[in-house]
Amino acid sequence: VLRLEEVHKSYPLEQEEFWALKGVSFDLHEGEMVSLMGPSGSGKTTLMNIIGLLDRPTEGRYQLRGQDVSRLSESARAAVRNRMVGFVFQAFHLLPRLSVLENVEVPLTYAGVPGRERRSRAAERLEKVGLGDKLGHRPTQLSGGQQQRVAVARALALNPALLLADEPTGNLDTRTGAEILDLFEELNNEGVTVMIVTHESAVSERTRRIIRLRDGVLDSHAREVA
Amino acid sequence: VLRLEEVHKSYPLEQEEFWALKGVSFDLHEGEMVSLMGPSGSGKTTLMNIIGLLDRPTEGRYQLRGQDVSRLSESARAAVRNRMVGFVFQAFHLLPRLSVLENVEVPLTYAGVPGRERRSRAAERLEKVGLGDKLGHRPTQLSGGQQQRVAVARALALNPALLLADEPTGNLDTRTGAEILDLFEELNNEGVTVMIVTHESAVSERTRRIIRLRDGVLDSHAREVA
Ligand SMILES: Nc1ncnc2c1ncn2[C@@H]1O[C@H](COP(=O)(O)OP(=O)(O)OP(=O)(O)O)[C@@H](O)[C@H]1O
Ligand SMILES: Nc1ncnc2c1ncn2[C@@H]1O[C@H](COP(=O)(O)OP(=O)(O)OP(=O)(O)O)[C@@H](O)[C@H]1O
Ligand SMILES: [Mg+2]
Ligand SMILES: [Mg+2]
Repeated sequence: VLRLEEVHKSYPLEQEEFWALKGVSFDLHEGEMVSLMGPSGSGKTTLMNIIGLLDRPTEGRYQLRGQDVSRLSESARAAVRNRMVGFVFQAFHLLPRLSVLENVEVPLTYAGVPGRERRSRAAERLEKVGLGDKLGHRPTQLSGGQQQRVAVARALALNPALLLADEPTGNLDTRTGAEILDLFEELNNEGVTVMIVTHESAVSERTRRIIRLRDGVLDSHAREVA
Repeated sequence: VLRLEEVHKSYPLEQEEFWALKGVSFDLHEGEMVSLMGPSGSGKTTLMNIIGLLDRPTEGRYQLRGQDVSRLSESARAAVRNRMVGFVFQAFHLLPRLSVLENVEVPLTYAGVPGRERRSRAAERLEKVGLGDKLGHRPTQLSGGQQQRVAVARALALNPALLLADEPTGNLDTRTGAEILDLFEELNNEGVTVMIVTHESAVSERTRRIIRLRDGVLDSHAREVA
């Protein structure tokens, strides 16, 4: 479903560029569920942002379902992304002035889903992550792990074809984290392609393939196909 | 070093109060290193905020080194806290417009430490968490785990007597997380009292005692003294 070829990404800094990705190439197949692991600072979020069309490669090519998306404009990328991608951000990025329910409704609103259906779909996602009793709360009235779960619910709102989750269980106890993984597996069984950044073996052991990054390049001999 | 007696905490909600803590009592001894575990939403951050004098109990008593601090004013609490407590927040709370180095300097500035010493102490803390090469960066130019480590460095800036860390390794790969734990152990060996909220056994296995919370009360039969 997606192919990266020699993807590089640099960030401009005051005196020099910092190369966060230095030539990453791999394929992801439709319906796969993979983990992305690697040390802090190795480039995982940077790579996920490119795959999720939140950012563009500095060099190299990215094809999504056969379409070269490497050099699309911001609005063109947004159109593809809103249709196809659900993203659970490492920093959640919830809107503080909206309720939990309204936060999950946002992607549905953009997609033109009518009010009543939007509310019921959002409420159903939130129940799936165990937050059915917090619908009216503001994000600041929730625990860290509850905010993380709202971010998961929002990523699932539009039934994405590609689910990208950046450390989705980092703030969750083992059991709640396992419930989120159950949910991801359920979606994967329905055909959703899933990529999870994680540092927890409890998560990576539940995926079929582990892609490892180190200092902006793939650690290819560490790649395991379970 | 600290004693909680029947501590309760409620948050006001639109129609009713929500009791996040419903009668928590325990002692922490000078120089102990303990884990605080429990399901997402069970009240761990709420409890840590009270212990760290960022918040007050709604009912019950909290004594810190023999002094009843349960009903102190905000400024009195701040005075004790700035002197004694280092806090690693679950959401980091870094100041986005200051550099990494300046962020770690903040507590030193409040304590009146002169400029040159402040900078060198802050730089030394950042080197200890592996970020010596990122001193001039803004927090938004760092990875999630790097931001987490800046929060750790800042908590250590003033050589606190009590170190409270809320999920300090949630965004760190196993090895970097272990390095942060080494640092905490080193401080504990020097006499610092340490309390760590965690959901990872790799962390809790390195502490001598695990305090478990469930729905705002202690799960006392689950208390292990290793
Ligand atoms: N400002 C608030 N207003 C209302 N309810 C709140 C507020 N802050 C927290 N809560 C609720 O209090 C309970 C405990 O929250 P707390 O943040 O202490 O949990 P936690 O154990 O740290 O969870 P996590 O492991 O997910 O971080 C949760 O149910 C949460 O929704
Ligand atoms: N806007 C930016 N400007 C400069 N450097 C950046 C920027 N964003 C990220 N970086 C750097 O790029 C590198 C990779 O960052 P990235 O966030 O992709 O890492 P990561 O693997 O997700 O780490 P973590 O596991 O800690 O979340 C890091 O060294 C980081 O400091
Ligand atoms: Mg990251
Ligand atoms: Mg918490």
